[in-house]
Amino acid sequence: QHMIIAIANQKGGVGKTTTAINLGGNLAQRGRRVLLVDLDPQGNAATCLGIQKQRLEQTVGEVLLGETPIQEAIMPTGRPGFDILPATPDLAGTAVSLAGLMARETRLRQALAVVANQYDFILIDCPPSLDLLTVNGLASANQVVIPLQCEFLALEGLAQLKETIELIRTHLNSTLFIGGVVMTMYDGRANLARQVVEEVRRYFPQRIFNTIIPRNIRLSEAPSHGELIAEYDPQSRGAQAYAALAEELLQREETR
Amino acid sequence: QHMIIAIANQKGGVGKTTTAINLGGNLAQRGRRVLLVDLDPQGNAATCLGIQKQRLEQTVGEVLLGETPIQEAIMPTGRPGFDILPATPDLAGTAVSLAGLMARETRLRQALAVVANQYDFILIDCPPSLDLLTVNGLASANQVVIPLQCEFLALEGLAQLKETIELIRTHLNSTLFIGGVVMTMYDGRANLARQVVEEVRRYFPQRIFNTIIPRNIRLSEAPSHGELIAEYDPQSRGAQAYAALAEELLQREETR
Ligand SMILES: Nc1ncnc2c1ncn2[C@@H]1O[C@H](COP(=O)(O)OP(=O)(O)OP(=O)(O)O)[C@@H](O)[C@H]1O
Ligand SMILES: Nc1ncnc2c1ncn2[C@@H]1O[C@H](COP(=O)(O)OP(=O)(O)OP(=O)(O)O)[C@@H](O)[C@H]1O
Ligand SMILES: [Mg+2]
Ligand SMILES: [Mg+2]
Repeated sequence: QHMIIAIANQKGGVGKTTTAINLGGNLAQRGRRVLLVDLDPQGNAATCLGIQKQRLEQTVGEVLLGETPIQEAIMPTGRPGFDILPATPDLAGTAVSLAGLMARETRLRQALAVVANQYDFILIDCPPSLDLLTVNGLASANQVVIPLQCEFLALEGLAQLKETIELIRTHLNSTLFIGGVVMTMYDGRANLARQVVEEVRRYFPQRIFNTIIPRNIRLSEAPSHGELIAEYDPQSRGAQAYAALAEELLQREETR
Repeated sequence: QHMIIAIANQKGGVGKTTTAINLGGNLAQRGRRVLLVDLDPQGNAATCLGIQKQRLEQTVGEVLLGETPIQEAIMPTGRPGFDILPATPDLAGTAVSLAGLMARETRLRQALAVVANQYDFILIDCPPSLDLLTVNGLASANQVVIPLQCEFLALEGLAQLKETIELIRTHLNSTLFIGGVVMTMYDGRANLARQVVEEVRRYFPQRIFNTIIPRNIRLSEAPSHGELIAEYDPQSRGAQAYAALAEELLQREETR
């Protein structure tokens, strides 16, 4: 049975893409078949994996508009068992034209249904907003994983995110649940980080992953080499944290 | 003569809000009359200034829809000469309804024209996207200031941002120019940061501000106290950097 996970948070720069690629990479290294869907017009996911986007013609945008079958837009990442459905900046325009189409919120879900049985995990990297692209991601997913920076401002958007997830559950996807919150960019020396983690534990009891991702410069260097953290610096604290997160996610799935 | 500055970058978490509030605060401390417009449904700007948003009924959303005159939605920040036009999460819904209205891209410009002569500077904090809200911000502005994190992934969105600014100049606002790029969260110990700054100098010659904002934990603590950095910790490297940035902006204006 496959699991579709949306990685979402409308707050910007919290580690959504970093979590999507490294969690995906880790699950593939453990023999799971993984598809990464990039729903962000910035298209950072492909860049982080070393994929050149200039010549891409069939991407997630064409799939959402029904112009290309999803199988033709999915491409390998060069890592065994790890495919990607990439995005380009044109996706920003697609989001506008999508608004006028029938079934505009469930286009991604319909497309993924065609290939879902070929994968154990489908991870969806969402843009920093609660727009139609993110709605497509949430409408397609079984669960939502929320990366949350250990910063005060990160707390502000949680209520709105929770509300949006409730709306999706009511109108578009009744099986959607919050898989967990991943605390990211944790700097143990800062009081603020500890206070934010405590606050989130109160707000989302039992939902916060035990694995906390530390602030680790190697994580921000890896994308410039087109490598996963496990490839760029496997001994780094960032690599160890994402390996532990993949382990924890798998354990949660087995006990569910 | 007033100056309207959009603070924009679709990459998330790069310091747009932090730059908008602290630049605004600094300009007000120097006796300029400043209005801060929050175009982000996250509404972080008001929170950073210690303003409670729960009971706000008239915000930028109602102004864009033409339901409230802008004068009734503008409120004081408690700092002399520094006002705010706040945002709440409802703004996400406004962006959707705005899409179907006449003059949808220039609603903010029309509203600001009514109060512009009461201010020397109007700063517009944009959301992390190139949606209709950001388009309203760019269509209203005389110049764009682009905060850019010293990270590899931050470079990726520059071409798209430049393209969008060109489109706005062609179709909506021929006077719009790029005022400058502000490098943020600079960590001098990291090679990557130095490489990114060099790359940006090549991409935007003469456009990069000399003032570089360092990564400084005090900047991320100040919002939890509802204070500007100049109030929270005036001796901090963050406070000194934003004071220098305000000075540099004023010098650029005088020589223009
Ligand atoms: N744990 C970490 N330690 C240090 N740097 C990190 C960490 N996680 C991510 N980064 C870096 O921080 C920046 C923001 O991360 P990322 O782009 O993954 O966030 P995002 O939520 O996907 O952003 P956006 O909202 O723009 O999509 C990137 O430059 C990334 O390389
Ligand atoms: N120079 C800095 N040093 C350390 N932390 C910073 C700095 N500038 C901003 N921050 C913190 O980093 C986070 C992101 O900054 P901010 O919210 O201003 O970015 P943004 O671009 O407005 O984000 P969004 O894309 O979500 O609107 C915040 O928690 C802020 O407090
Ligand atoms: Mg991202
Ligand atoms: Mg912001």
